[in-house]
Amino acid sequence: KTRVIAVANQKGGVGKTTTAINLATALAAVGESVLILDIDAQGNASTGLGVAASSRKLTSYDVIMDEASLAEAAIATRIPNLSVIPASVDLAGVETELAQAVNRAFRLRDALARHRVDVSRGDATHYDFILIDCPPSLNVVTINAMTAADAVLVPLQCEFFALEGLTQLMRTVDLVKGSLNPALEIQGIVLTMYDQRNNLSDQVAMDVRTHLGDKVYATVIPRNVRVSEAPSFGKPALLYDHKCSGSQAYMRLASEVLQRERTR
Amino acid sequence: KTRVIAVANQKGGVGKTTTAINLATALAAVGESVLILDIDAQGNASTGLGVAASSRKLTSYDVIMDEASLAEAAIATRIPNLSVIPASVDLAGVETELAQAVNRAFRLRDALARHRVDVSRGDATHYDFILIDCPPSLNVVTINAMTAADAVLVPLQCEFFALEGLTQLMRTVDLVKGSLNPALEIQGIVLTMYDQRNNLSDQVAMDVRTHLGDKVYATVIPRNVRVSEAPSFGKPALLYDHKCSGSQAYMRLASEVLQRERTR
Ligand SMILES: Nc1ncnc2c1ncn2[C@@H]1O[C@H](COP(=O)(O)OP(=O)(O)OP(=O)(O)O)[C@@H](O)[C@H]1O
Ligand SMILES: Nc1ncnc2c1ncn2[C@@H]1O[C@H](COP(=O)(O)OP(=O)(O)OP(=O)(O)O)[C@@H](O)[C@H]1O
Ligand SMILES: [Mg+2]
Ligand SMILES: [Mg+2]
Repeated sequence: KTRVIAVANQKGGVGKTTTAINLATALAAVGESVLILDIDAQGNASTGLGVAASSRKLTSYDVIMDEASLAEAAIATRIPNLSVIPASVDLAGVETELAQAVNRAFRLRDALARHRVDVSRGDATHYDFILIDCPPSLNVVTINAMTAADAVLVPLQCEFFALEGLTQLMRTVDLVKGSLNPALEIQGIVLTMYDQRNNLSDQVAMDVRTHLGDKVYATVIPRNVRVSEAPSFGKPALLYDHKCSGSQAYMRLASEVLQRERTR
Repeated sequence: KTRVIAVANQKGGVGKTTTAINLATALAAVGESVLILDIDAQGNASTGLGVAASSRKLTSYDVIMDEASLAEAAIATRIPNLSVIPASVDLAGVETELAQAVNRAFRLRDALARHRVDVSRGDATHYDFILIDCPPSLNVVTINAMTAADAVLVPLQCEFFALEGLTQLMRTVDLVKGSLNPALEIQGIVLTMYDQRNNLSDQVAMDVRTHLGDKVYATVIPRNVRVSEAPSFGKPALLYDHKCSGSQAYMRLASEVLQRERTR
């Protein structure tokens, strides 16, 4: 069975894209078959995986607007076991375009349901994991991801403003769970850009663990410049520099995610 | 005359809120009368100025939905010459609520026009500057800010992904200028979170100056942990630690902004 995880947080710049790319690569490296669905109009996950804007024929916009299937839109990356459905700037218009549509929250869920049928007929590739990289907002595109997902993985930057948004995010997850997707759960919260040189990181980490307990992964992603250099080469950190502290942390996160999936 | 500046960039976490709060405080410190309009549902600018969520009676949501005037919603901060109109989580619903409204892009512009009339009658405070802190998206709320503003100030984090979004942002500014607000211009681009220890910051800074020339401020805001600690005390960095490198940079940015305004 495919496990669908939405990587979401409406606070900007907390490491959603970086986590989606590097967690997906780490899972693929240990033999899981993975698809990244980039639904952010910025298209950072697509670029970070080496898919230039000019080469994006079918995109997640076409999938959401029901003009392409997942199988048609998915393209290979240079990483074995990892495919991506790139984003498009047209995603910025989805909120207005779907304003009248009755099933506006279910477009992605329905596309994934059709994909499961295609797989069962042998017309499409099975994925063990589908990671959805969300934009920094709680708009209809992110709601589509939460409605289609089995679980939400929340990257949380070790900064004060990032803490402030957590309550609003949790409330939105509860709303989606209550009305659109009763099976939705929190896969976990991963602390990102942790800087042991500064107290603020420690305070935020302690605060989050006190409130959310074992929902917070043991793995903490350190601030590591190699991680932010990698996308300019169109590569995940794991390919750019697998020995750096950031890459090592994402490998640990992957094994923790797999551990949680096994003991679910 | 009031100068209205939208602080905008759809890339998340680039320093929009931090720039709005600290530039506003620096302008207020040199005697300019300033209002910050927080239109991001996250409400980080409101919190960073010490306005707790529980004490926000009238908000920018009420102003956009035409239920309160600017004068009614503005409240004082602990900083002389600086007022704020706080945000509300209800802002997240504006896109859907205004989907049918004919004048959906002009709500803020019209509210500011009414404020000018109130000021001329002596019923409201005149502001030299109004800074609008925008959410990380190009939705109807940000379009409202660009339609109401005289100019856009763009914080740009010295990171690869931040560069990628610049073209889309510039295209949006041109679209707004072409149809909704012909007077709109770019006030300037400020490089933020510059870290001289890492090459990436230098490369991004050089790249941006090559493409955008003197649209980029000479002042560069360094990465400085004191800047990110300040909001947890409800204070701008200038109040929390006026000697730190971040605060000094924002004072320099304020004098550069004033210089540009004088020679416009
Ligand atoms: N562990 C890390 N160490 C250093 N830099 C990092 C790390 N994680 C992410 N970054 C950098 O921080 C910036 C923000 O990260 P990223 O773009 O992944 O966040 P995001 O939540 O996807 O942003 P948005 O809200 O715009 O979608 C990027 O420039 C990225 O390269
Ligand atoms: N010069 C700086 N040095 C260190 N940290 C900074 C600096 N500027 C901003 N920060 C921190 O970086 C994070 C992102 O900044 P900020 O929240 O201002 O960005 P934003 O663009 O408003 O984010 P969003 O897209 O979510 O609205 C915050 O935690 C902030 O405290
Ligand atoms: Mg992202
Ligand atoms: Mg902000």
